[in-house]
Amino acid sequence: AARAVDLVKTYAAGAARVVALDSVSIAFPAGRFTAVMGPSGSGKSTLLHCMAALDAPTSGQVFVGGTDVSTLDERQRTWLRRDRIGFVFQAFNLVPTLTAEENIMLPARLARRDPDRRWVDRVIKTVGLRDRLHHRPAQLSGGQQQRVAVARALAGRPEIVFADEPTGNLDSRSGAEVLGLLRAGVTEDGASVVMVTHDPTAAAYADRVMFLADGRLVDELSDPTA
Amino acid sequence: AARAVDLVKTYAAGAARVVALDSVSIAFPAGRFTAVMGPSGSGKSTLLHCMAALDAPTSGQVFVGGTDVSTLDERQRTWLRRDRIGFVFQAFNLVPTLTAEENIMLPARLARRDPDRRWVDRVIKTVGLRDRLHHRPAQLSGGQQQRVAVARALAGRPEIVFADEPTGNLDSRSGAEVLGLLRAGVTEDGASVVMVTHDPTAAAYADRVMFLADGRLVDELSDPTA
Ligand SMILES: Nc1ncnc2c1ncn2[C@@H]1O[C@H](COP(=O)(O)OP(=O)(O)OP(=O)(O)O)[C@@H](O)[C@H]1O
Ligand SMILES: Nc1ncnc2c1ncn2[C@@H]1O[C@H](COP(=O)(O)OP(=O)(O)OP(=O)(O)O)[C@@H](O)[C@H]1O
Ligand SMILES: [Mg+2]
Ligand SMILES: [Mg+2]
Repeated sequence: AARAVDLVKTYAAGAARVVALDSVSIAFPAGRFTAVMGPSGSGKSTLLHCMAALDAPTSGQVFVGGTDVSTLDERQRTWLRRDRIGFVFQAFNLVPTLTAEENIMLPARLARRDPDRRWVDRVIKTVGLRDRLHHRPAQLSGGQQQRVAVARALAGRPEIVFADEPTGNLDSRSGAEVLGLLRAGVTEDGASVVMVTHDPTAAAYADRVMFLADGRLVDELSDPTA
Repeated sequence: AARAVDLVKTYAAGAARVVALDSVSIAFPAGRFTAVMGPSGSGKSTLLHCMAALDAPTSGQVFVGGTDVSTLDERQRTWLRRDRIGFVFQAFNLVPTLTAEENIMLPARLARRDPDRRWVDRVIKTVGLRDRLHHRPAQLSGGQQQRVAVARALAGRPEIVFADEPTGNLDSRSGAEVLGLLRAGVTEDGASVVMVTHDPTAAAYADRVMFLADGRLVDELSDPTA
């Protein structure tokens, strides 16, 4: 579904140069649930942002569904992100002036797509947001905001879901609901899921776990059990 | 060190009324490490914000170090928050235009206090931020931002530390460093720590765990082990 070849991402921060990704080659198979783990600062969010065409690599290539992302112009890249990819941000990135429901429906509205209302209702009900739909983000708890971010990424039933630590602010029960939904996307729709997590219990929902350290792929584990 | 008596907090959100805290009476003993757990949306952040005088309750009383917080004027409340309380926010609340180091030192500078530089250096070293001090928040990973928020709360060696899910974005090793620092504050300084967490492993560092559900105190556990 998506892969990276010799991916490098460096930043200049004042006098220092930070190598966030140090030549990473990684393949995320279609219709599979892959977890990515590693220490804080090891490059996980950077990897996800490059894979989802939210950020341009310093060098190397990113392929989404066979397409080299660097060959797309800005309009095609926007369409890719809105139509084929769902992204759960580590910091949620909700629109403060919109309600939870408006936030959840926004990508589909921007893409002028009619979302499957029954699926959207199922997502909203499963993550427990039905009586918070008219709240704005500032009127929601941290975990409720996180669940809005998850629902927004899943509402359009995208081919690929990138989820950056989607259960970090959730108790074990709400977390299990979110992970169950991600799993359902794979099992029922054949979606591909790439999830960054620090929680081994969450990683256990994946088919495979990839480990990053210091911007490099250092290990891999198939069929993990917590 | 701090306690609440019949604490009530309600919000009006459009036509609906949300009862975030439903008459909570709770005591956080001085020199103790107390954890607060409960489902997402159960009122934990609301409780911490009321206890730290960051938010005014709808009814009920909050005492910090024996002082009824509602009897303080705005200047005294500001002094209380800056000088005697350290707060780690669930969403970090870092100043985007300041570096990590400036963010960490800000409360002490605002209070015109000279922080104990050896302690600050120990905190910075323990949470692993020594080579990120001149980065601004946007140049930091999610977990690095969280560690800046932790260091900022601890830098002034406050009497009471309120920490709202301080390890949610951290791998187990960085998380253990943060929890070890919180524990050290209690053991070495006699500080009082109140920590909200969803992680039972983190709660195991506490002397006692209080459980919230639907804005009410529902259970308590002494000497928890994971
Ligand atoms: N300004 C507001 N207006 C309306 N409702 C609010 C407001 N702020 C918070 N709430 C509601 O109050 C309840 C408690 O919120 P709180 O942030 O204390 O939960 P929490 O236990 O910290 O949850 P989490 O674990 O998700 O962080 C939630 O149901 C939330 O929707
Ligand atoms: N704009 C930037 N300028 C300089 N360095 C940056 C910038 N953005 C990120 N970094 C650095 O790149 C490294 C990787 O960051 P990234 O956000 O990918 O880590 P992460 O694995 O997601 O960590 P976490 O688990 O804490 O979220 C970090 O060390 C961070 O400090
Ligand atoms: Mg990250
Ligand atoms: Mg909270």
